[in-house]
This record gives sequence, C-alpha cells and structure tokens, in this order.
Amino acid sequence: MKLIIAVVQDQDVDRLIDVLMEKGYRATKLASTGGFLKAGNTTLLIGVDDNQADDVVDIVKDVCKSRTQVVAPLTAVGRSMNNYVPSPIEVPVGGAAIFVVNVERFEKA
Amino acid sequence: MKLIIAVVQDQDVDRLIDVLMEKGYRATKLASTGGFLKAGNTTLLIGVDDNQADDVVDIVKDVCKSRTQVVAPLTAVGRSMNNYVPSPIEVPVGGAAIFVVNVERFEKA
Amino acid sequence: MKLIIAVVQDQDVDRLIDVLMEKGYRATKLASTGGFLKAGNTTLLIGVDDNQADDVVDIVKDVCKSRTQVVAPLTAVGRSMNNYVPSPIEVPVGGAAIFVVNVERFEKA
Ligand SMILES: Nc1ncnc2c1ncn2[C@@H]1O[C@@H]2COP(=O)(O)O[C@H]3[C@@H](O)[C@H](n4cnc5c(N)ncnc54)O[C@@H]3COP(=O)(O)O[C@H]2[C@H]1O
Ligand SMILES: Nc1ncnc2c1ncn2[C@@H]1O[C@@H]2COP(=O)(O)O[C@H]3[C@@H](O)[C@H](n4cnc5c(N)ncnc54)O[C@@H]3COP(=O)(O)O[C@H]2[C@H]1O
Ligand SMILES: Nc1ncnc2c1ncn2[C@@H]1O[C@@H]2COP(=O)(O)O[C@H]3[C@@H](O)[C@H](n4cnc5c(N)ncnc54)O[C@@H]3COP(=O)(O)O[C@H]2[C@H]1O
Repeated sequence: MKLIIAVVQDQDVDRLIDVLMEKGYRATKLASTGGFLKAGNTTLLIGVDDNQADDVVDIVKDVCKSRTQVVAPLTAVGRSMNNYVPSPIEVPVGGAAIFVVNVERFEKA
Repeated sequence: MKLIIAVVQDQDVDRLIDVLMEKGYRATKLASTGGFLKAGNTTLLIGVDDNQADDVVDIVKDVCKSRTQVVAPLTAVGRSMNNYVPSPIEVPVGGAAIFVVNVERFEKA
Repeated sequence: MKLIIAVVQDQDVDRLIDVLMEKGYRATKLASTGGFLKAGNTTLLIGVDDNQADDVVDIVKDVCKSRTQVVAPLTAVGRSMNNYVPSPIEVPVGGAAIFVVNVERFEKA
C-alpha cells in the first residue's frame, strides 16, 4: 500500500477527482494554502495498492500539468484608447507536488 | 514512532478523540472531504510509539466500525395515510480508512 | 526526499513560513485542531531533499520552541483596589510536534 499526497491547484481538483473516481480509486480532499503565494490550493490523500501508484501519479501529472492559459486581459472600461485592443496574454497555471509514501499497514473499519 | 492517518466519519470523531485522550494518546484533527460522496469527514493524525500502533488501530476500528443505524423515516406531515406508520429503516454508518506510516524521526519543540 | 509534517501553534506559523521561504524551502499549510485542548493550530507539510531535513527540523524547533510569554493580566476595570496593580504572569506558549517521514518518490507536474 502507498499513500500518495498530492498538492494541486484548485482549478484542477474537480477534474482530477472525477478521473480518479471513474477508475475506482479512493481519495480524500483537504483544503490547504501555499507557503509562498499564500493562495488556496488542495492537498489530496490517495491510498493505493503498490502496483497502482505509478498509474495514479501519471493521472495527477496529466490532469495537473503546468501549462499556460490564454486570457484576455481586463480591457479598460470606458473611453477607448484609440481602439486599442490589448492582445491576449499567456499566464502559467496548474502544477502539482506529488509525494509517494510507503504504508506499513492499512485497515478498513 | 509511527504516524497513524485515519479518515473517519464526523459522527464518530468526538467519541474517538475522547477515548484516545483518556488513554494518553496525542491526536491532531483536520477537516476533510470524501472524494466519492463529496461529504465532509475528518482526517486524524496520531503519532504513537511503535508498540502502541496496534492498540490505536484497534481503538479506531472499534469506535468507527461500519454498522447500521435504525432511523425512523421522516413521516409524512399532515393527513394520515389511513394511519400508515412507516417502519424504521436501517442505514449504513461509520467506517474508517486507517494508514500506518513509519516515522524516521520525531521531535518535540 | 523527506516529508516533514509539523504541528505548530498559530502564533508561530507566519514567522516560521517567512524563514522557510527565505531559505528557499517549500511548504503547504493546513488548518488543524488539537485533540486535547480543542484549540486551532496549524499542520505544515514541508517536502525537502534528504540532506536538508535536519536544517528544517532545527528551524522549526528554533522558531516554535516552548517558551513562557509575560502577559499583563487584564486589570480590573473600574474602581481601583487601593492602587493594586497585578504583577505580570508567565504563560507557556509555542511548542511543536515534528514528524519526518521518508518519501519513496517525488514528482513535480
Ligand atoms: N516541497 C514541497 N513541500 C510542500 N509543499 C510544496 C512543495 N512543493 C510545492 N508545494 C506546494 O505546491 C504549491 C505549488 O508549488 P510549485 O512548485 O508548483 O510553485 C511554487 C514555486 O514555483 C514558487 N515557490 C515556492 N516556494 C518558493 C520559495 N521558497 N522561493 C522561491 N519560489 C518559491 O512559488 C510557487 C507557489 O508556491 P506555494 O508555496 O504558494 O504553493 C506550493 C506549495 O503549496
Ligand atoms: N484508499 C483511500 N485513500 C484515501 N481516502 C480514502 C481511502 N479509502 C477511503 N477513504 C476515505 O474514507 C471515506 C470512506 O471510505 P469508505 O471506503 O468507507 O466508503 C467509500 C466507498 O464505499 C465508496 N467509494 C469511494 N470511492 C469509490 C469509487 N471510486 N468507486 C466506487 N465506490 C467508491 O464510497 C464511500 C465514500 O467514499 P468517499 O470518497 O466519499 O469517502 C472516503 C474517503 O474520504
Ligand atoms: N503525537 C502526536 N500526534 C499527533 N498530534 C500531536 C502529537 N503530539 C502533539 N500533537 C499536536 O500538537 C499539539 C501540541 O502538543 P503538545 O504536546 O505541545 O501539548 C499538548 C500536551 O502537553 C497536552 N496533551 C495532549 N494530549 C494529551 C493527553 N491525552 N493527556 C494529557 N495531556 C495531553 O496538551 C497539549 C495540547 O494538546 P492538543 O492535542 O490540544 O494539541 C497538540 C496536537 O495537536
């Protein structure tokens, strides 16, 4: 048995849990906060059989991979600046920190 | 030293902590959510000496064991249905997922 | 890789995270509750390279060490009791429980 402790971004959590549940994995969600940016994120506890750990790590990496998202910057409200339309910008999103820890004993009550 | 990580149902937590405290065990409580039912539950961290781990696992299993609870269904309010009284039903409650992890080093500040 | 799980008092958390971030360490914060006093405290997850674990444990012990704080008791409001001024009292604060756990595999997505 392994316990996977994954710190993921809030915007990826719902999709990640959906994929895990569909595949029959079990997970517990804890609200957390990043030490550096002080922004809310999520810590997942996922207990799996030894031979499932690699699959779950791949799922987390796939759903939560760092990527850039194109967002249209908030255009200035009001008088146009000579019809200036700001071009969309790319911002980094996603990312995850994944720890795999050995479980000496697992019990279901 | 072992760290016991137990995910338990909210209705069992107070009794479980009472029993653990009475026996002199130490515990920390974290609010959590089930991945599947999306309902609130509780994750407990219980750091114990190696030779106490089995005792604590037994306590968690005993207090949180899956069982059925007899509940009287909400009877329809208002006009009686020819004096029909629904018989009580059994619903499953309790349960716990218990992970025992090895602690390489423990310090108290 | 080691995962340090530290349960610390709320009044030490901000200073502790500042020191950890300044030194380039990574940390995730989880709100928690003490099992015995039922007071809010904080659980930190700090994933570090093997050779950094001792340094981080020292930082936590240094910032969170149990100490006494001198506080002036709330003086009675109103008519003075023959100019009686209660002398300050010492109350215990701080403290931390620090668990170092081995990480079999660490991945960044
Ligand atoms: N080894 C570890 N142990 C425990 N938790 C870990 C961890 N590595 C990552 N995390 C968690 O994952 C979040 C995202 O980390 P990431 O490395 O992608 O992205 C990080 C990283 O690129 C940067 N960062 C974090 N700490 C830093 C530091 N001390 N100095 C410079 N940059 C830092 O800021 C981003 C946001 O960090 P934040 O702390 O708000 O949020 C972090 C933290 O909650
Ligand atoms: N290996 C593990 N790793 C991490 N956390 C674990 C875990 N096993 C159990 N848990 C935690 O314990 C709660 C109760 O699990 P239990 O197995 O008794 O009861 C479970 C199980 O009977 C069922 N279930 C969970 N995941 C499922 C899935 N992917 N497919 C089908 N049934 C599932 O639904 C009940 C409620 O699940 P929920 O996720 O809401 O809540 C779970 C979850 O928070
Ligand atoms: N082995 C362990 N596993 C998991 N979490 C641990 C732990 N050891 C300490 N903690 C966490 O750290 C907090 C401070 O513990 P400390 O030992 O400094 O200070 C403790 C201790 O001096 C005393 N205490 C705790 N449990 C006791 C018990 N069963 N019987 C008598 N005294 C207890 O009360 C203080 C506050 O305890 P509280 O539970 O509210 O809060 C605890 C708990 O959240």
